[in-house]
Amino acid sequence: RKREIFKKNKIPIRGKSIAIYSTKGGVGKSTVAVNLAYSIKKIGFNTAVLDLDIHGPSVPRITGTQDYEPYSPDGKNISPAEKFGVKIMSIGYMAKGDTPVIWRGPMVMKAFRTLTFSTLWADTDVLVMDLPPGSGDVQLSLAQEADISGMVMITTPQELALEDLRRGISMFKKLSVPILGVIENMSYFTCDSCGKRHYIFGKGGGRDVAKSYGIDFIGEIPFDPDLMKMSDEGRIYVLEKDGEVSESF
Amino acid sequence: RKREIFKKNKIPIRGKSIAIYSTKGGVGKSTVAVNLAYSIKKIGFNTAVLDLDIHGPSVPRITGTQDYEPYSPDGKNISPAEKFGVKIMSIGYMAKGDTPVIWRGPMVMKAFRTLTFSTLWADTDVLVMDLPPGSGDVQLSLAQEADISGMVMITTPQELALEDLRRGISMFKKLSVPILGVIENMSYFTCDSCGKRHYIFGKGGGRDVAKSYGIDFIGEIPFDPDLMKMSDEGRIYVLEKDGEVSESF
Ligand SMILES: Nc1ncnc2c1ncn2[C@@H]1O[C@H](COP(=O)(O)OP(=O)(O)O)[C@@H](O)[C@H]1O
Ligand SMILES: Nc1ncnc2c1ncn2[C@@H]1O[C@H](COP(=O)(O)OP(=O)(O)O)[C@@H](O)[C@H]1O
Ligand SMILES: [Zn+2]
Repeated sequence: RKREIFKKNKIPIRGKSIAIYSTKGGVGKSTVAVNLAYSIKKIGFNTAVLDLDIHGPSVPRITGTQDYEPYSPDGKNISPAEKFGVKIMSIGYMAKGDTPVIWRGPMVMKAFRTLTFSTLWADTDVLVMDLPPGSGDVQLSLAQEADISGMVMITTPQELALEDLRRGISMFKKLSVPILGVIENMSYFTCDSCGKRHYIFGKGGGRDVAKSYGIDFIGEIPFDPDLMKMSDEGRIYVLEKDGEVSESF
Repeated sequence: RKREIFKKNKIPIRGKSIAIYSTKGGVGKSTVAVNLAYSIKKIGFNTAVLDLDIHGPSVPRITGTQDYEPYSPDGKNISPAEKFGVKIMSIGYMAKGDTPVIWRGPMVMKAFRTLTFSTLWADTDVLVMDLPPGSGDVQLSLAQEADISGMVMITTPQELALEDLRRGISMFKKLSVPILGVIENMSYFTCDSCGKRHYIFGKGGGRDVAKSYGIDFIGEIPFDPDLMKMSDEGRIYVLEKDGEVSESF
């Protein structure tokens, strides 16, 4: 098989691009992407978030920017939303409320290209990209067409998620995209009435898998119901609540 | 726009087919699909499970049938796995271990057709289909090409999942596929040391959305860490543990 050589296009940003990925859905990709971007902003970098979950865009709600109406200043490029200094782009701004995005592969690829290469990211130092679950059109187009700095893999500790983590790691190794590390999310839940720590999805799985593939284990993020509540309300957790979870971001 | 008339093909089963769906990943579709199928088997029907999550097949692990090697008795059809009397088919039997399934739309559609129409379901009364998250090729092909009895929508109670639930409901209404009802999963977690009930993903969201669309609310399934552990080990929860959660299945 002739190895297809794809021309990787540069994303119009000043600095680095990091894709937050997991083959499995519901492990916290969007939540981690948004809170990571604001944590990076807090230490002084210009950051932006790109929501590439075409069928299930959650970043508008998590950042409280659902009402943003994207516009084009020049008929070609798109102006991103902006909240507390972080630029944001998502298909969710074009398909509001309960409008489903029912697209097959070719349409999904067009949306990927427009959102990634035609958004006016300006002097963004770090672009955090929230990928959809699975290993289909968006993931392939990203690996083949975009010149990204690397992937961060998100997992929860249970074996069912680790099975998908292994699939994701071997996919991006095959596609020769650098993997920066693994983050384990929802590692444990602490009962607020008796203080017992519950490993509701098991314990230590993310660290073991990362080690077995020779990949950095970046860290654990505990389960905090406030993170879930504030995301539902469009409030940025790492900007409002200090403590163990914000530290881990 | 001419309304495309698709010829819906009959799935080669004796009885009904129910698709378990959620636009959002990680809400428990695979876990509910498997335990629902075994609950239906317990009351006397021949049941089968079809895992259509092409990129992240979890049903082989949940049922402990990862080692099954599918074969074709006639060069055209495929023999399903079988465990405790339930027939099972999944792409996971063809892509074992950490092998990622990196396919674009057209390949995904071929896999959907083969798994659905060429599996030897024999005298299956109820086929439970586990769908992937999102609203792309598999969901469209299922709605356009297969004559299914209806969809059951799975959600967790938080707004972020409810947003995707609304998208999913409006999608299948548009595609004129009957929606049988909504199940809310991971509704609450009970601390085993002090008995406090924690609504870790919020409360009552699934019932409200179902009501607002005029759809039946089928019920709530609490969060039980044993369900997570047993799924990881390939043990069927509703066959081994009695109690509130098995009752709700
Ligand atoms: N560490 C955490 N603690 C509590 N809730 C979390 C945590 N991480 C994610 N969540 C919640 O879990 C749900 C799934 O997260 P989400 O970011 O939507 O996952 P994904 O993008 O992988 O589908 C959301 O409701 C989110 O608020
Ligand atoms: N009611 C529940 N209680 C405890 N764990 C659950 C429950 N439902 C699902 N899980 C666990 O949550 C994770 C996600 O469920 P899964 O069935 O894989 O979701 P999906 O198919 O929607 O991605 C799995 O590890 C599963 O074992
Ligand atoms: Zn307690």
